[in-house]
Amino acid sequence: IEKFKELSPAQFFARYREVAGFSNPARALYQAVRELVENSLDATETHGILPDIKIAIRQSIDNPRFYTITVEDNGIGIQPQYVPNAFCKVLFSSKYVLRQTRGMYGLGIKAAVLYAQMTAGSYVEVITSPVNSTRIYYFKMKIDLGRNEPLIFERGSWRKSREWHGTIVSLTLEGDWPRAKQKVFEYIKRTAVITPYANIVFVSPDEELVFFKRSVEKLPQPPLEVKPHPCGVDVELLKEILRNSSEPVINVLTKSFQGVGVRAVEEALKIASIEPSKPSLKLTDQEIVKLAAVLKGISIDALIRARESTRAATVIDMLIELEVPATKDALTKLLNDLNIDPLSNPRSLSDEAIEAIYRGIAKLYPKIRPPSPKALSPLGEGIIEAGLKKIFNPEFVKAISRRPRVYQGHSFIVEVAVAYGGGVPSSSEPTLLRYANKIPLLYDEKADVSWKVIERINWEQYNITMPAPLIILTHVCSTKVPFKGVGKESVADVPEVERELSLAIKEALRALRDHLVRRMKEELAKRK
Amino acid sequence: IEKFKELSPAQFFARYREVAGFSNPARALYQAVRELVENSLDATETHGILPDIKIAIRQSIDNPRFYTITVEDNGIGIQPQYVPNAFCKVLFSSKYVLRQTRGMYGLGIKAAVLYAQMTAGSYVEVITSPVNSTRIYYFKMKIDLGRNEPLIFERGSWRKSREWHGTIVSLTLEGDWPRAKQKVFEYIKRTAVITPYANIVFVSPDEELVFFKRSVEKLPQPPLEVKPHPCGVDVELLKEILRNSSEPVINVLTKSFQGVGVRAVEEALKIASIEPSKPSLKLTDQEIVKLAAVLKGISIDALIRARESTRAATVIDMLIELEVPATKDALTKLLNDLNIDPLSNPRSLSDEAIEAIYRGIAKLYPKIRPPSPKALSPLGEGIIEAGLKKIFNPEFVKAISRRPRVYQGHSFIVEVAVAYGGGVPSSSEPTLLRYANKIPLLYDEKADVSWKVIERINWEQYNITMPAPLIILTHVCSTKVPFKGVGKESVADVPEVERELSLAIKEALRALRDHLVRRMKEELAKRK
Ligand SMILES: Nc1ncnc2c1ncn2[C@@H]1O[C@H](COP(=O)(O)OP(=O)(O)OP(=O)(O)O)[C@@H](O)[C@H]1O
Ligand SMILES: Nc1ncnc2c1ncn2[C@@H]1O[C@H](COP(=O)(O)OP(=O)(O)OP(=O)(O)O)[C@@H](O)[C@H]1O
Ligand SMILES: [Mg+2]
Ligand SMILES: [Mg+2]
Repeated sequence: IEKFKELSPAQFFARYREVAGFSNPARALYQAVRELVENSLDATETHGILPDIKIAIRQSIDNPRFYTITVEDNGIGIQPQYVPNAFCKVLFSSKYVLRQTRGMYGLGIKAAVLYAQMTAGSYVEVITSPVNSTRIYYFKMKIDLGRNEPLIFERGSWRKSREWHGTIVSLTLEGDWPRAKQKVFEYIKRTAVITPYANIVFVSPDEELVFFKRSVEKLPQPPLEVKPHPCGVDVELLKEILRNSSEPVINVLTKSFQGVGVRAVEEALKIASIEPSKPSLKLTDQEIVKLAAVLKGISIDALIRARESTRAATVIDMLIELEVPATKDALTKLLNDLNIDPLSNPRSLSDEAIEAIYRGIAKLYPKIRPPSPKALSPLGEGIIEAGLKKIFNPEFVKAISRRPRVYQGHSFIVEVAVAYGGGVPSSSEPTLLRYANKIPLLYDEKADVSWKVIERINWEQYNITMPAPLIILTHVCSTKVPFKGVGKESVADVPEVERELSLAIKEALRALRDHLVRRMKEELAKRK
Repeated sequence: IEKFKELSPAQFFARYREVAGFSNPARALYQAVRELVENSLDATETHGILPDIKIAIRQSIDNPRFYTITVEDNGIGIQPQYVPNAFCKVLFSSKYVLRQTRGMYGLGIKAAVLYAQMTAGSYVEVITSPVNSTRIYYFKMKIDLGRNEPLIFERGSWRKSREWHGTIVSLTLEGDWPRAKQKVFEYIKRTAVITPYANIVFVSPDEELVFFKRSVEKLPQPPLEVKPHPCGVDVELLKEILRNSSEPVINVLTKSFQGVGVRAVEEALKIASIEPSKPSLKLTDQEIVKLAAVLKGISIDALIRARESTRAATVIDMLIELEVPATKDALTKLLNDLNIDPLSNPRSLSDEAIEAIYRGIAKLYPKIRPPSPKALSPLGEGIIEAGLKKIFNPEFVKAISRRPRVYQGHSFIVEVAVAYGGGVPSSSEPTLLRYANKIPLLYDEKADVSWKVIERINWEQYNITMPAPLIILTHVCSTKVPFKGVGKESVADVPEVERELSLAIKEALRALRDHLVRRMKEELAKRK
């Protein structure tokens, strides 16, 4: 007979630490360094502070299996009343808001603390001083696994004697520096390359010191919290927004979302057959499902899927089945204007026809503005090209930073770059450098959506023959990067993101092709 | 200023559904089918019932984006008092015990219910009748995300009119059958191939019916729950075991672990300098850390790591640094007996020397029996070879089922097979068929530890030249498979598991090489 039981989030991630990236001592050492560094960069850059980050890994003298990792930053610090939960309560975070940060899960530092506790029985020590505080605070803690609560063993505070704000975090855990070394150095270097405004110092267990000195005094525009975008919003989020208020639904929707004015909301409610003055919490489940579909609008991906999966025998019936907000006559006219026979078989629609229908239909939906980019903080073509030139000294480099798009209510920007020739080493497949929310991703390359896109590329189409000296850099930044796992090593193939990566990479490769063609003509001209 | 917040496990996995495998409609449809089928196989096979599983996916008539998945089994059913939490409380499970099952996280069905709720606003419907019950129970439910609690909308029960036990689960969600089709069929087929004792019926949205008929009437031995094995046990688990009792620590340890008798526990306590009669809950943190290290013993992997990361200048000092439980004289004698100079540089130790030292040191640790295989349920060489012959009709097939090993207190068995020639298609890299706890893994192949091992193989050493008609099947079964993510698509490179896979694959490839060499000789002989 089966024994049923519940686990706390702390017990769950302690037991299944591999899903958070702590699968072996080398990987755990790497992951713990990442979690601390990513928290420090969030605490500085996101708040308009030029980052000064110090990272030290020391091997324990009495037991060489154990390493002590200490990371110090000059960030905004943490208010003392939040420190215990921030470091010792799993699924507790200040980054659950819609704003691009490296952190997102409320798990990172806790997963490292759990691993340290389990392998070395050790405590996490935190020294922090918030920006506007006159005091410095000290905590020595562990996680109570069963309750998912902090256990505080020591605490103290004292007045600041000098102008300092920031945080120092220290943990001791079982690691494997020889096997982690190459990845840790690569991670820090690839981080420094795209954060030229940061000072990063790293001292290794072999007592090597590496100093990435700030080469740029100007911070990028920090991202700002925004409201969700209605496109792709899910039923549960919409419910949560609506059920909290007895105000008329038209008011609640207008102030809860970005990108929609009163007229667009009115239109959406009309299509969903909902009375605008109806109190928000009185909406029925069916009305909410209908409203979510209308707000979501139609995406080109949904049209493509409909072409393949519809049971309708004609294009006009396929559109009706998709519940496009228009009369049959209006849709028939739209199709006729596009020279598409409404009674033709949906399977016969070309991709161009789908795009044309998409643009036509989009006009029928409520006017929803594109997502605001202010929650995002892309790298920018300048930083990407400068970084690639610095490391590789290529003959050609081209970065593309796309416009903001939306998936599931989250705005995102895709940036890519290609570097070719010069100091770039030749290889049988392109060297892929992946980033997500400015974090370098070093593992699980072939499981990543960027690789899925690259695998499909027909290199001949771009005048490239493998082996070739080709580097492709990809950066996906979003208010929610759809990582495949909480260890943040690869990005999932969400259709909208995959599509943007594909368009961006092809755009960059076309620029490379033009360069290669031009260079070939110049060489031919020289020989004559 | 940062806004701190806590998420419930339901809110967390709803928000970050990609980490559970629900990254796009096609993938979500696949994952939901998996979660239901894996629960049904656990409810039958694990309990000595020959499985009859029926799977139906129907496309919704009014909205072709939505699909209703229904899975029925003849398993042990679920007692009504547990149904609401089993289906609607994230991190609630009957499989948190040490016994091989497909399920392990207490998340699977809930992740599918969350996705269904978010995309279609739908309910999960469950009909179940436990084996020994006279009634059938019905529930229609949703998950309260904020509280991580079930919301029951309808419930009922009635007397059974015929002899039936089992469970029927139905959910409606946004899917994409055309893009999921190939993977869903492959998943069901690869499941059927290794469960020849199961009847599996599948009806697709295109109304194709596939019937995998039972070809074997005998079930494999069901796995039985065991106690943890002390090798690799972590500090937190040891604490949990010890802090619950005021009995003498020698008693608590002997009855809480498998593989250790009173003498072995006495010896371990002596090495850790702990009084055997000391009340278990009085052990200090330092004593528990020391005890965990002694119970863990020394693994060959730890010795290899020590060789690379030790600060000791001599082999004898490296062993002392590892806290091997013996005097300096005893260790010096051990090394001299192995013809290893105790004062030599650790870096100069060959792999064979490491192995010899390992075997010598293992004798110094308490006698701990190898893990019991009764918690495991391997496929067995017979089923694997029969399955490969059936699908591929190869010229050569060889399966290897290794002995049980341990990592982090969990027993595991690695099974591999190679199939070559005959009907096997030729390709530039081997075709890899991965399984874990009898679940076929279809995604993230290159991120899997099996691929990491295969990538390092020098094919020439086995008389194989690529492209070749070669299939490699791997199966890792354990009381805890170290998956990389809760979507269960790839296995993490835990050192002990990676090592076993490497040894097993090489063993199978040597058998293939012998076959190829023999065949080549026969061909040469024929020509003479
Ligand atoms: N160095 C730091 N400076 C300021 N705040 C910090 C620092 N480190 C952690 N925090 C705070 O602690 C919280 C929890 O950190 P944690 O790493 O567990 O989660 P996260 O960063 O929010 O998300 P993720 O799990 O993706 O890393 C953060 O949200 C942040 O508010
Ligand atoms: N068809 C079924 N028959 C009997 N019990 C079931 C069935 N489906 C689910 N259960 C019960 O519900 C529990 C929760 O299922 P769920 O899939 O969420 O988690 P799990 O199978 O334990 O782990 P995992 O998340 O790895 O799938 C199971 O542990 C099992 O006890
Ligand atoms: Mg973090
Ligand atoms: Mg399950």
